[in-house]
Amino acid sequence: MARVVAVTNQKGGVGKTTTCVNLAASLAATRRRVLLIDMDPQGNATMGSGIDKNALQLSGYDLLTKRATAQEVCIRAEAAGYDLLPANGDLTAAEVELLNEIGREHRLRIALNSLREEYDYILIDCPPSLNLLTVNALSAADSVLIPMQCEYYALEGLAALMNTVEQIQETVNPALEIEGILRTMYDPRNSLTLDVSAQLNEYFGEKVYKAVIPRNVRLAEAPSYGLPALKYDRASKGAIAYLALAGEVVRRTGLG
Amino acid sequence: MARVVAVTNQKGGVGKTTTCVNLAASLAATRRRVLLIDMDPQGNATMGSGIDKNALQLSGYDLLTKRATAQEVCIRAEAAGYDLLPANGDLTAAEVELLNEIGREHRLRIALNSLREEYDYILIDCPPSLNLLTVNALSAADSVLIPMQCEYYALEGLAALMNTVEQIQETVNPALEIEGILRTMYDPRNSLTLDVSAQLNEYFGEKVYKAVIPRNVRLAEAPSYGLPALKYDRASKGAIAYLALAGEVVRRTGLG
Ligand SMILES: Nc1ncnc2c1ncn2[C@@H]1O[C@H](COP(=O)(O)OP(=O)(O)OP(=O)(O)O)[C@@H](O)[C@H]1O
Ligand SMILES: Nc1ncnc2c1ncn2[C@@H]1O[C@H](COP(=O)(O)OP(=O)(O)OP(=O)(O)O)[C@@H](O)[C@H]1O
Ligand SMILES: [Mg+2]
Ligand SMILES: [Mg+2]
Repeated sequence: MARVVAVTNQKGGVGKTTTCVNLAASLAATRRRVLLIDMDPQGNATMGSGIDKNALQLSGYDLLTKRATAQEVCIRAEAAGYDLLPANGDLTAAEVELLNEIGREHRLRIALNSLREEYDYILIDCPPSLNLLTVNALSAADSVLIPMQCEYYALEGLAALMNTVEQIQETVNPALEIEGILRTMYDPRNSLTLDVSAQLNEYFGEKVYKAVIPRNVRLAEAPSYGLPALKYDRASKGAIAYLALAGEVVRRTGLG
Repeated sequence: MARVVAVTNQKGGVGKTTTCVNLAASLAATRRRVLLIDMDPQGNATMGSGIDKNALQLSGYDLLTKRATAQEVCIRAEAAGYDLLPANGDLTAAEVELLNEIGREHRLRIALNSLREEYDYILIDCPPSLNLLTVNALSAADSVLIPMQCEYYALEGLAALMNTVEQIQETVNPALEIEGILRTMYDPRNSLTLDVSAQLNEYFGEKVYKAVIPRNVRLAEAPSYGLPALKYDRASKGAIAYLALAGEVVRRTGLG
C-alpha cells in the first residue's frame, strides 16, 4: 500500500519540483516502487523527468476529467528511473471544468485508489498556489512534505499553508499528517538562513528533516538534461543530500 | 498620466515581489509619484513595504468586489517611500466571487481609471499563476515587466507566458506591450546563467534590460525589516542594481 506524499508550498520557487524529481529518483535507487504525479500546469516535474510535456497523448487533465484512467495516463520515465503521471498546460482547463462539479476535491484521490497497491511511494508535485489542483493533491495524500527556503517571504507564508492544511483536515481529509519540513537552497554562511532555520526548529521541532539541501548548481543544471541530479552528477552535493533525505523519509514512514 | 506596468511571471520565486518593492522605491527616490499594487494573496509586496497585511482595514479584495474605491483602499507606505494598494489572503475570495461576473477581467482596470492622473508609475505585483488576478493585472496594464531567473524551468515557462500575453492582446487589452525582461539573481560565474542569458538576448534582443540584478543577500534580508534595499542598505549591490533599472525604465518609457 503506497504512502502518498503531497510536496507543497504556495510560496513560489522554494524547490518543490526539484525535491519531487530528486526524492523520487533517490527512493527508486533504493529499490522502492515510485510514482511521481505532476499537478502543476507548468509541467516542470514532467520536463525535469525527461518527458516532453508538449508531446503527451494523455495527461493529468484526462485523469481529473475522467477521460482516462490512472493506468492509461501513467508512463515510465526511463532515464529518471520511476513512473510518472505527466502534466502540461491543459491542467489549467481541468481546474475550470471541475469548479462546479460535486466532489471536485476528490477526483485525484478516487483515481489513485486503483494504483496504491502498485507503488511504495507516490509523490505529488503541487503548483505555487492554494487552488483546486493543490486541494486535490492534499485530499489524495497521507501527508505533506513542505520544502522551505530559509528566507523571510517563505517563512511568512507558512502560516497560510498551515491554515490550509488544517482546513483540509477538518473537511476533505482528516487523516492528513505533516510528513516533514525540508530546508532547501541552504547556505550556512548566511545569517538569514541560520535565523529562519532556528525559527523552523523552534516551531516544528522533530518535523524538520535533519537532511538539509544545500544550494548546489548541479540541481539547477540537471533539469535542462531531463535528469535527476543522481543521474546527471551522482557525486554532487545536491544528489547526495537528496539520497540522505530519501533515507530519512523511509526511516520515518517505517515502510523499511 | 501614469504608466501602468504589470510585473509578472507564472514561474514561482523569480523575483517579482523583490523587483516591485525595489523598483517602486528607486522610482520614488528619483521624485516620481509611484503606486505599488499587490495582486498576490500571499501579500508579500505588502509586508515587504512595511505594512502588516493582517491589520488592514481595506485591501485589494474590497477594490475588486466594489466594496471600496481605489482612493479608499490606497495607503501611504511611509518607510518605503511610495503609495500602496495592499493585499492579503482575502484576495483569494475575490477570485472566486468574480468567476461568474460579467467583465470580471476588467475590475482592476476600471477601478484604476480614477487614479491614473495622480501617479507617474503604477506597478502591479502578480501571483505565480495565470489566474483571474493576473488577468486583471494584464488587462489594466500598459506593459509587462518579466523578471527572469536565468535557469532552465524559468526559461521553459516563458513560452506559456508569451502565449498568455498574446491572448490578452487579442481579447481584453490590445495595447499591452512588453516593457522588458529583467535578469534576476544573476551569477556570472555560473555557466547555466550565461547560457540562459544568451538565449534571452537572442530571443528578446532590445527588450532585455541592460540592468542586471545580481544575487545579493541584502535583497533577501530587507523584507524582514519591511524595507526596500535602498532604505535598508543603500550601498548594497542589490540597491544599486535596482536604481540602475529605474533609470533604464524611465529612459525607455520616455516619461523623462
Ligand atoms: N538546492 C538548490 N540549489 C540550487 N538551485 C536550486 C536548488 N533547488 C532548486 N533550485 C533551482 O531553483 C529554481 C526553483 O526551484 P523549483 O523550480 O524546484 O521550485 P518550485 O517550488 O517547484 O517552483 P514553483 O513555485 O514555480 O513550482 C529552479 O531553477 C531550480 O533548478
Ligand atoms: N537578487 C536577489 N538576490 C538574492 N535574493 C533574492 C534576489 N531576488 C529575490 N531574492 C529572494 O528570493 C526569494 C524569491 O524572490 P521573490 O519572493 O521576490 O520572488 P517572486 O517571484 O515574487 O515569488 P512568488 O512566485 O512566490 O511570488 C525571496 O526570498 C527573495 O528575498
Ligand atoms: Mg515547481
Ligand atoms: Mg511574489
